[in-house]
Amino acid sequence: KAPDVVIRRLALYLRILQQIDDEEGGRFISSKELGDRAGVNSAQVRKDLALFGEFGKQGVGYEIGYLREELRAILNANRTINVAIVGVGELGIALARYNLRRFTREKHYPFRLVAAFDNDPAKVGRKIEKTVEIFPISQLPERLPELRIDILIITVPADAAQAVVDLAVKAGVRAILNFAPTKLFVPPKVRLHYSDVSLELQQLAYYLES
Amino acid sequence: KAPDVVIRRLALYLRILQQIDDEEGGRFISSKELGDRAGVNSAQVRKDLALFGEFGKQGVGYEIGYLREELRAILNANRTINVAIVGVGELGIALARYNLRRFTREKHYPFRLVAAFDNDPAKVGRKIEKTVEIFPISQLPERLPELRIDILIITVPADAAQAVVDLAVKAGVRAILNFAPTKLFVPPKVRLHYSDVSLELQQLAYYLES
Ligand SMILES: NC(=O)c1ccc[n+]([C@@H]2O[C@H](COP(=O)([O-])OP(=O)(O)OC[C@H]3O[C@@H](n4cnc5c(N)ncnc54)[C@H](O)[C@@H]3O)[C@@H](O)[C@H]2O)c1
Ligand SMILES: NC(=O)c1ccc[n+]([C@@H]2O[C@H](COP(=O)([O-])OP(=O)(O)OC[C@H]3O[C@@H](n4cnc5c(N)ncnc54)[C@H](O)[C@@H]3O)[C@@H](O)[C@H]2O)c1
Repeated sequence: KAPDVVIRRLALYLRILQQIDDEEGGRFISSKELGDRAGVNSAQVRKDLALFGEFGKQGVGYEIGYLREELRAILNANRTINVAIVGVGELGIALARYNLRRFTREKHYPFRLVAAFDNDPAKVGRKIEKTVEIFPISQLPERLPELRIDILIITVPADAAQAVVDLAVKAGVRAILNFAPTKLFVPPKVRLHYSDVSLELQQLAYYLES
Repeated sequence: KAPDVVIRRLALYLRILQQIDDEEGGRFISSKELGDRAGVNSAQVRKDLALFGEFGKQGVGYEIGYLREELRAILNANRTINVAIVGVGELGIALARYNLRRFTREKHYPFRLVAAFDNDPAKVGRKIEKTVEIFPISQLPERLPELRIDILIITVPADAAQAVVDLAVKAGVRAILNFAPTKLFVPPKVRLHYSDVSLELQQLAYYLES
């Protein structure tokens, strides 16, 4: 597997190629133009892509449709990825609606929300946007394999997050995106990413005049 | 200024020290224990902190209260940081409420939401949680210096984000946290961070079995 920073750039290149495709762009794109749109220098673009194969023609650039399909295959974006959310509070509900909206509107958006989980009896049994059922957290162990959930999004309070993650790992989850502002521990085979708003704000604060 | 990856870890160490303080922990902490809680090896902890000064005693560790205050000073977390949100939709409103809640409840949380901006006439003039006024986006140029806004959070649609950022940069903003899934361009003196949920999901997808 390639380093994470390379994968982050590939995901960016794919999004740019999908934006161009949707704008009915030209057939070819140079590493310079792709780089300019991604904020990456053209040599880096060529180096990143060369890790995965020979996609461009010298002096002509990359054929947009072809490169897009290749990147989709590399990033597993050429199939539907099932996602579930644990913790259907303020943030969970905003993310759930966002995912549902994008999946129905954009033909390239691969993430399908298939379930939600919560421990609040007042929420369990209801449906988000009349389509996605909120299951009790106690059912996570059987629902995860049954619904073939690929990625779990965690939007529970920080002090509940590790217990939820442990339950999900035992049920066989492979990838987690955590929003709770706390360090979580998972075994090496589980991929864990954070989206930590308060940590981002704290980092930005460092760059302000003291 | 230290590299971004170091600052990200310092922010993590600070949060851990604040959690210990709130739990009325012991007076000292070793680089090993701080490292274990942060998921970082102890040599890295010592190296990070040594960039900023001599904070620990050989064999004894770091005095929790002292190190916490030093990290707060380094990260500008020892003063209130004024934050504003542009785009008061699903995500903007969730983030606004979250910030207001943490600022009132936690004595260490330095981020105060002082304003919100939108271009929807139906939203302008209303108040979030009866306290934070939603100004028209056209007023950003004068409100930014007037309210001494340090950090701007961008939660507008992707195709509106660059224009909003250009307006904010002209008004003198120093730091931006962007949630719109698009690459933004700012001059070197403006610090720009992204929180891009769809990019995170795309990266996680790479690690699933093909
Ligand atoms: N709201 C935001 O904008 C925002 C921003 C950044 C980070 N966060 C983080 O995201 C998380 C969620 O925030 P929120 O504002 O949506 O909180 P919230 O209190 O509105 O929602 C939390 C939800 O999690 C559920 N829950 C609690 N414990 C659970 C458990 N053990 N199993 C299953 N469900 C459980 C609750 O019933 C509730 O529905 C928090 O960790 C918060 O720090 C939120
Ligand atoms: N909702 C989510 O959970 C979520 C998750 C990840 C990323 N995002 C991203 O965050 C952004 C906001 O998403 P949302 O779901 O809140 O959308 P939304 O449509 O609910 O809200 C967008 C808000 O921005 C305002 N707006 C539009 N153009 C503006 C302009 N030029 N100046 C000022 N205000 C303007 C609109 O009036 C609206 O209030 C989008 O870029 C989206 O891709 C959202």
